Amino acid sequence: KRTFGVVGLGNFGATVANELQRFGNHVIGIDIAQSRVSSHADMLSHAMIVDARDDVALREAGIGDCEVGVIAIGSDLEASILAAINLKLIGVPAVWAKATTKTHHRILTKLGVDRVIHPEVEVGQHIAQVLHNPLVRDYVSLGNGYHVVNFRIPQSLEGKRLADLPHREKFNLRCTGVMRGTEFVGQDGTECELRGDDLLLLLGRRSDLRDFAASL
Amino acid sequence: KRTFGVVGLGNFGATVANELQRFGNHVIGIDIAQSRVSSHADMLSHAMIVDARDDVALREAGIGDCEVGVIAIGSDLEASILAAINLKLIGVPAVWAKATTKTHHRILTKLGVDRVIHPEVEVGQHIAQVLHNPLVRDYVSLGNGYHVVNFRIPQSLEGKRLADLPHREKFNLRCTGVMRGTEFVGQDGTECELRGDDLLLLLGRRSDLRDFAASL
Ligand SMILES: Nc1ncnc2c1ncn2[C@@H]1O[C@H](COP(=O)(O)OP(=O)(O)OP(=O)(O)O)[C@@H](O)[C@H]1O
Ligand SMILES: Nc1ncnc2c1ncn2[C@@H]1O[C@H](COP(=O)(O)OP(=O)(O)OP(=O)(O)O)[C@@H](O)[C@H]1O
Repeated sequence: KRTFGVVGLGNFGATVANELQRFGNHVIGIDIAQSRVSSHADMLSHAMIVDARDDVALREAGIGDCEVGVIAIGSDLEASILAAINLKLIGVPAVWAKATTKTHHRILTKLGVDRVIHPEVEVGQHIAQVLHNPLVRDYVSLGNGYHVVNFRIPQSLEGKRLADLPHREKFNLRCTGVMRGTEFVGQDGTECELRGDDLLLLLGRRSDLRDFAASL
Repeated sequence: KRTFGVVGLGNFGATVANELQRFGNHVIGIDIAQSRVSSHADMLSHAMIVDARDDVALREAGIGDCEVGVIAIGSDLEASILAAINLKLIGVPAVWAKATTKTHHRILTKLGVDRVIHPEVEVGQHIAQVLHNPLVRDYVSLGNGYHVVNFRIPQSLEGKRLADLPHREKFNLRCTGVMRGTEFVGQDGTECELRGDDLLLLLGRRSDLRDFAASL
């Protein structure tokens, strides 16, 4: 069983803490506010009232035993920064933290935080992409310049064969799957006639995916 | 060119507005705070100081011409709710809004908001998943109970052939791709020897993916 520490039990921190606990991990959640701690006392292995600016209190809370510490303090920049310094000080092997601004991000990185998270920015980018192209249901970046996109089938393509789509020749995309409900009904190389509610999974470079989407 | 309205230019709203503008759309951004509006005046088609609780001012800002209005006011519940009522009132066809709490979510849904977004909760769930299983680089839900997961190759699988992995028989998973750098080097049915930095793309049900990940 692995041990995780979450510093700050706002929306982000509480979600991380509860989910990790639900997956079967040992979670220590701390917050300066009594109300936050009480509302998590039943859910987490340990929920304690601690000021993250106090490294002694953090140690006493057992944060030093955590393999990863997640700092989830958004609006108090000083508290977030001190928490990062303290977690590194007490020897937590990996520290992740959420940041509110680019400056906040830079400071945390300089302090050795291993991963900085911007929930509003990341979700904002996602929402803008989905609004911009309503045929894009969802997508994931593979980290190598390639993405997998879950496209809706536009009316213009209903009834068309997958083999007749221009995604390969014109856009260098690979169809890694077509799903109909929970059935896998096709991929590049197989016979497949597209229907209205199918999910079309395409793999390719961002710019090619965007050009393909624009052509639909 | 499509027109979008963004009400509230905090981290989330500003990201949505700037990205949509960058993609070539016409964006009207409004905020009650002068500083937010000035910092966006150069970037957006229109950036205006408006109190979203004032439906007349919203109309004058041109929000009635938007195909989608995004409400990005987090902490002021009353302003967010009034903004939602106003956008429906002035006839914006689709209204999306970010919410901070479950109650906020319920109220917005009751008011006819088409999509409610919780950036901190959505990213929190994602972070918890990636922390829980470090072999999971990233994943996307397909909406039908199936997911596509981007797995790292654990040391125990280096040098193994894709065909020898138990993902198909034991876990009902489909390998839709193996990427090495920017090269697509395999998928179920092809000869492929796995190397350390490969990206393994697996498609399957959430529980099966979790069991497979746990077995690694
Ligand atoms: N010094 C501190 N020590 C411990 N916890 C703290 C400290 N300062 C703030 N917190 C807690 O961190 C939590 C999150 O902080 P805050 O509300 O500022 O961030 P947020 O970015 O708005 O949160 P979220 O968006 O995740 O809801 C709060 O519950 C708050 O009580
Ligand atoms: N009545 C209003 N009319 C227009 N804009 C408003 C109104 N009330 C608040 N705003 C603006 O909405 C923006 C975002 O609000 P707020 O900071 O409360 O949310 P947030 O959830 O913390 O934002 P984010 O997380 O996106 O940075 C702010 O720039 C604020 O000025």
